[in-house]
Amino acid sequence: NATKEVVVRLTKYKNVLEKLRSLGFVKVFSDNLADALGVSPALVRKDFSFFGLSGKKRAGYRVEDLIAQLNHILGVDEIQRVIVVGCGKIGTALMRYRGFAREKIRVVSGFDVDPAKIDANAPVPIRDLNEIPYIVKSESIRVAILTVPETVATQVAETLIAAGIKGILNFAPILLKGGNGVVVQNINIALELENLFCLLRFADK
Amino acid sequence: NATKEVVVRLTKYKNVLEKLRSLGFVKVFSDNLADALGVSPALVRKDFSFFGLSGKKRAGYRVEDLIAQLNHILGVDEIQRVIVVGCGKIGTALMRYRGFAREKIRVVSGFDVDPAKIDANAPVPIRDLNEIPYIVKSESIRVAILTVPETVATQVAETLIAAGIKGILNFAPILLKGGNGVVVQNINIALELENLFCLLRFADK
Ligand SMILES: NC(=O)c1ccc[n+]([C@@H]2O[C@H](COP(=O)([O-])OP(=O)(O)OC[C@H]3O[C@@H](n4cnc5c(N)ncnc54)[C@H](O)[C@@H]3O)[C@@H](O)[C@H]2O)c1
Ligand SMILES: NC(=O)c1ccc[n+]([C@@H]2O[C@H](COP(=O)([O-])OP(=O)(O)OC[C@H]3O[C@@H](n4cnc5c(N)ncnc54)[C@H](O)[C@@H]3O)[C@@H](O)[C@H]2O)c1
Repeated sequence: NATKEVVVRLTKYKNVLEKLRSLGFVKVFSDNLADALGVSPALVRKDFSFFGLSGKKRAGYRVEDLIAQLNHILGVDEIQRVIVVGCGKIGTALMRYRGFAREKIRVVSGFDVDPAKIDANAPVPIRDLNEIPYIVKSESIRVAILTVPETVATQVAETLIAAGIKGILNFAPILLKGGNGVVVQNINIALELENLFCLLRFADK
Repeated sequence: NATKEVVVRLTKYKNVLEKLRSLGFVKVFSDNLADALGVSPALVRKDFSFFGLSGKKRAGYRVEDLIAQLNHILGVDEIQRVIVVGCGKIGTALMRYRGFAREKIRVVSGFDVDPAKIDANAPVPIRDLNEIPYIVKSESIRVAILTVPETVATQVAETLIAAGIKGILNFAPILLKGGNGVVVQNINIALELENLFCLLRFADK
């Protein structure tokens, strides 16, 4: 799945380009970047054209332009705001995850239906599910982490999409589909463990 | 990564074979299974030979034998025991995850270095890190979930491997390598979110 590793590859291009800039390079060709990453020049050009990174095959790419464009796509100069929907065991762990700040990811609000979980004064407020459309609009939220029970995951996802959410990181063990401009990434931790066990049992045979 | 989806494919083969068995099939050919799964017969034969599933290309595979062998590989008739190392925010969420039971996965113990977290009488006991070698040996544990801070993840992984752990599901945002018969699966939630944001920003351009 080529899009799954995209941010990893783009980050590597950026790192290489920053090194080249510090060495005084003004231009670079896809072959140089391909060598540095250990990929084919064709993949580099494919990535660059996919992301609209400007350059000419003959004259090469301007290092400074590429860095600026990659910075924009990688969003390194902006806080990336997310909401967490379903503030139970795993939702709460994610809301308090310190590792997000380093990636400039900030959880701006949690949402739940259980009145016991609602807390408007928490450092990261937890609001009622009904407030999603208002918050998504007023805070321009595009990405939501979905950590509700699987019995309600599909309908809550629909609520999110109707409210304007464009990207969902889904932890419920159901296959949530995106479509219509909405990207869904499914994380199935039980399946990852099953896979590990499966590979170990095979290794025994 | 072919091994990542292995358990998904093997489970599909099993489901198809159980349906065929209920229809009275005694034998099946790779082409039948290939059609049912929408994959090539070559992939089916490659999977089956990789997993040592017996059969002859001409005579076909015996449905009952395949089901029994797949059951064994998928471990459906056995409880799969895991330990959780690092019982903080995300470790605790995983220790209490109800969804594991359905996959016959059971967390038999947690481990931590913080005395405040140690609790031998909890429903799932949390023990001191020093007790890992003893528990891994006495309970024949082969898989560990690693949810310690990234600053100690590499050394704790070494402790686990030295104790006999063969599979690690790693949540720390460092690239942990396996090797020497140890399988490591890395889950990087911040990176998955970064990827989502990246794809959305691209979709805007
Ligand atoms: N706990 C884990 O480690 C873990 C691991 C993998 C996957 N998951 C998945 O993540 C999801 C949450 O798991 P959990 O263990 O945190 O469960 P949980 O029961 O602790 O939390 C679920 C939360 O969702 C809330 N909720 C219920 N209906 C809602 C709705 N319609 N809208 C908004 N919020 C709603 C509940 O009030 C609760 O706070 C489940 O789908 C589970 O399968 C959890
Ligand atoms: N919280 C999340 O949602 C989240 C998401 C993605 C990744 N992670 C990763 O998971 C790991 C744990 O995150 P967290 O938020 O739960 O952190 P945490 O600080 O809440 O928990 C860490 C736990 O590990 C224990 N610990 C420290 N050193 C140890 C050692 N040497 N041996 C055993 N236990 C030790 C601590 O006492 C603590 O209980 C980190 O690597 C983090 O980057 C967490």
